[in-house]
Amino acid sequence: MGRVIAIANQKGGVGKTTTAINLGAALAMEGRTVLLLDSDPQGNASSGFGVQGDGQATTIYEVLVGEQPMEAAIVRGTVEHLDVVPSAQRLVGAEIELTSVIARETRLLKSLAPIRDRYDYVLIDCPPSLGLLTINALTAADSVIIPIQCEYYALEGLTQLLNAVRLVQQNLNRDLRIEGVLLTMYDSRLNLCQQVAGEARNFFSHRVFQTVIPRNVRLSEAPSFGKPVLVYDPHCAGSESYRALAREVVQNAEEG
Amino acid sequence: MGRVIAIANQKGGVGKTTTAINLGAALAMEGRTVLLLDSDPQGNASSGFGVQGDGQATTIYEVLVGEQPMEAAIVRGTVEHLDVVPSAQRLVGAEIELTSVIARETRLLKSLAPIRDRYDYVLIDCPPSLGLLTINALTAADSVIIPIQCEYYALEGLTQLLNAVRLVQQNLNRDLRIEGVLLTMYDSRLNLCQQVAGEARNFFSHRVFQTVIPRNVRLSEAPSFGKPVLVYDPHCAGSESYRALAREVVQNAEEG
Ligand SMILES: Nc1ncnc2c1ncn2[C@@H]1O[C@H](COP(=O)(O)OP(=O)(O)OP(=O)(O)O)[C@@H](O)[C@H]1O
Ligand SMILES: Nc1ncnc2c1ncn2[C@@H]1O[C@H](COP(=O)(O)OP(=O)(O)OP(=O)(O)O)[C@@H](O)[C@H]1O
Ligand SMILES: [Mg+2]
Ligand SMILES: [Mg+2]
Repeated sequence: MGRVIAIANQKGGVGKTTTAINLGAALAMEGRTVLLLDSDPQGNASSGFGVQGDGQATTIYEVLVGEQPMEAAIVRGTVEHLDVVPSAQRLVGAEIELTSVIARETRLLKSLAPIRDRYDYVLIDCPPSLGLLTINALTAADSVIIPIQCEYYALEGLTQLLNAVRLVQQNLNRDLRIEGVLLTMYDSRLNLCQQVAGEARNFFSHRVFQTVIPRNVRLSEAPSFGKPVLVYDPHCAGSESYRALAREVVQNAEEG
Repeated sequence: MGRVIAIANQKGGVGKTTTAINLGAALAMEGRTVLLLDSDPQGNASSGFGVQGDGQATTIYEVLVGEQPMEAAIVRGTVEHLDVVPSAQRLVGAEIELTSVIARETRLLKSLAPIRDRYDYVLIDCPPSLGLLTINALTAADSVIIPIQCEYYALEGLTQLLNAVRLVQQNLNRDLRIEGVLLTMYDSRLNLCQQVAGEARNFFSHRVFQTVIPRNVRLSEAPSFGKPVLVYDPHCAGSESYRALAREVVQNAEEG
């Protein structure tokens, strides 16, 4: 029974895509089957696996707006056991195009239903906004991972995100849970990082992942080779931390 | 005659808000009059000046959606010669609410017209998306500053952004120009940074600002005190670089 996890935060540049790609790769390299859904018009999760959606006939855009079957958009990723549903630039129009469609918030949920059980995990990379693409992801998901950078603005946006999660729980997806809050780009030498991490643990307590992702330049180099960091440099700090995160996610799933 | 400059890039976390706040402060500290317009629902530019929009009766939301006069939303900033039009969380609904409104792309242009000449510069901080809030900013602006982080994903999103700028030039604002591309969070020790900076200069040539903003932790500490870095730590590398940027912007304006 596939677990669907959305990776969301409307604050930009906090490591959503980096987490989707590398958590996905770590789970796949441990033998789980993974589907990575790129629902960000920027298409960074697609290109992080060397997949270019713009040239593809069926992408997440055709599935959400054109009601194509999700199956038709699936592409094999460069990592075994991992498939990708790519995004494309044309997805940028979806927010406006979906506005007046009936049941616009459940398009993703419905299109995912026929195929979700083929995978152990479905990860959905979200754009940096709380618009219809992110709402669709939260409606389709069992749980949500919230990456936060250890910076001041990161804490500011959390109330808005939690409000959006609560609205989805009350109106669209009663069972949506918070899988965890993930501290990213952590630099232990910086006071600001330690302060923000402390406040996040006060605010969220046990829902903050034990695993903390350090700032590690290999993570930002890997996408230019179209590979997850676990393939680009398997023994760097970035790879170690995403493997640890994968173990934590699997353990949470098994403890239910 | 006020120059209106939008600060836009749909890629998240590239330094849009940090540039809006600190370029604004640097211009004001050199005696120019500045209006900072926060059109991001996250409200980071507002809180970077210690202004909380949520409790305010009139914010950018009431101006864009409720057709209130811009004048009613203006708040004095903590820096002399600098006023702020704050955002509020409720702005997150504006993208959907504006979709079916007549002339939805020119709401900001029209509300800015009565007051723009009171300021030498109007800076508009944009959210990380190419939706109606950013389109409104590009339609109201004389020029746009494009901050880019020296990372791989930064180059990927540029074509999408340039397409959006071209569409606005062709349909809504013929005179919109690119004020410049600003390299941010530059760390000269990293190969990736040097590579991306080189590619940006190839792609944009003379339109890349001479000034490069270094990665500097003081820039990320300042917002937690509700102050621009030029007030928080006037002699750090971050302050120096934003003062240099202000001089470059003023020089460009005077050379026309
Ligand atoms: N732990 C890390 N250490 C160093 N660099 C990182 C780390 N995580 C992410 N990055 C880099 O920081 C930038 C932002 O990360 P990423 O694109 O994953 O964030 P995002 O939240 O998906 O952004 P957006 O809001 O635009 O979708 C990228 O250039 C990425 O390569
Ligand atoms: N030159 C810099 N050196 C170090 N930190 C920086 C620098 N510029 C910005 N930051 C920090 O990086 C983070 C992202 O910057 P900022 O919020 O300005 O980007 P943004 O493009 O406005 O993000 P969003 O897309 O969410 O609106 C912030 O926490 C900020 O304090
Ligand atoms: Mg992303
Ligand atoms: Mg911002």
